[in-house]
Amino acid sequence: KYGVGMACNFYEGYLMIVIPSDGGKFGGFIQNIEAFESREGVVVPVKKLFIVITKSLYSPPDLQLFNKTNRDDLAMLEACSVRIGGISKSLDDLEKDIAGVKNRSYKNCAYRIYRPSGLPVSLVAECATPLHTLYKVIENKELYGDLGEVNVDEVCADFCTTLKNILARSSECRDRVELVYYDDTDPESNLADVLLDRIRQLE
Amino acid sequence: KYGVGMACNFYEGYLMIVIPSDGGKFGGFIQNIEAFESREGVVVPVKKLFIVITKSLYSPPDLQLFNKTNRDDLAMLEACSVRIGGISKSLDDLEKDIAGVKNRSYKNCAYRIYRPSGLPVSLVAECATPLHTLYKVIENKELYGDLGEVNVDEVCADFCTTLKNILARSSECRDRVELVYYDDTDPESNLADVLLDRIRQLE
Ligand SMILES: Nc1nc(=O)c2ncn([C@@H]3O[C@@H]4COP(=O)(O)O[C@H]5[C@@H](O)[C@H](n6cnc7c(N)ncnc76)O[C@@H]5COP(=O)(O)O[C@@H]3[C@@H]4O)c2[nH]1
Repeated sequence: KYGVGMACNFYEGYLMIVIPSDGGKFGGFIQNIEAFESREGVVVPVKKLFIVITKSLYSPPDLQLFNKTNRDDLAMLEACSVRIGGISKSLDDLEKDIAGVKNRSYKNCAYRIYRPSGLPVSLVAECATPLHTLYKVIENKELYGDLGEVNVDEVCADFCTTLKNILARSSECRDRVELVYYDDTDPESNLADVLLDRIRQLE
Repeated sequence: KYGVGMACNFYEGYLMIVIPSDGGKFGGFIQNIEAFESREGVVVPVKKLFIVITKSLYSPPDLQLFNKTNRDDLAMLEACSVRIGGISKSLDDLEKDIAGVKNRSYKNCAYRIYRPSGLPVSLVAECATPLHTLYKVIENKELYGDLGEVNVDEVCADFCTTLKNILARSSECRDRVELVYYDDTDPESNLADVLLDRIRQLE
């Protein structure tokens, strides 16, 4: 039930805020990407939110930390830095009053994949934050005592399955979110290439 | 287990980010309040994060929506508006790279309580966001099917108990977070007064 609850909260408390238009100032995720495209003069071929789910559940602060060092024969990720002189170089953030927190800010991150041959490819990606938080909960077992006694694989499997089912039934978010599994424990696996493959399948 | 997981995620993914100093640019919650005090020329008598837990689990975007209309004989809440000309009139936000999201922004909201007699009292408060998200999940039962079949009172009770236990064991957050129960279904109960009473107990 832990994983099921995490998926419900992630959908209701995040995806349902950043993906659909709010009928007001926020035109929705796709419009947000289109504004980014015209502002930065780039093309985002697949306008979806790519959510990276790692095998270890560890999620680094910046996806470029998954790049293989000293391998310029491989594709690599680079974050579009978020703000230069007040202008967002990534997606615009969305500000909303939520549960007493005025102007809570939600922002997605645009990344560029540089390929050894071929033009760079842009996409919007991040890790599954609830799984990262779970990772930190597991790490902190002494604090949580037997609360920390979770079957991690079960929670993760429940989270992914539940999220897929909810997305399939959601008119607002169906086809807007792409779950990408990445085995970060496999030295041969390069996230940038995993993402490129998925983009090719979806284009 | 849903409520237990929610409390662990809330502590690990939020309280542990906004309360302690990060040993770097962010000096921690108390320092954040002190900077707010000197910037705005106000006093915050109790430097804790007040988390309001409502009976219905409903959490309005702005706590001032709990004020009783047409009752200027009662104390009332007003949010310190977040930004005027680029200067934060509430607490400064904290920006951190989290799980692939660059510069994710965390901000707490300062409120002022205006009393019919006596000077205004400032505090930092918000609702328990995970319970608000749960409220929305329950509302959306058709989407979640039998996932939405949660015993709400049980989840809420688990959340509060687990959070209290974690906070008691947490060196970083112990005594920094104050859980405040508010019966929003009782027309006689005024949140501003409930908060004032708690502040008096803690001063
Ligand atoms: N990538 C990403 N960017 C976001 O802005 C964001 N906001 C929420 N989430 C994830 O969605 C889900 C539902 O969020 P909710 O607000 O109910 O709980 C949140 C909320 O109660 C609290 N919290 C986190 N960030 C903030 C914040 N900035 N202000 C107030 N509360 C916060 O701590 C809980 C756990 O947060 P995360 O562990 O980061 O993941 C959340 C969660 O899995 C996000 N995920």
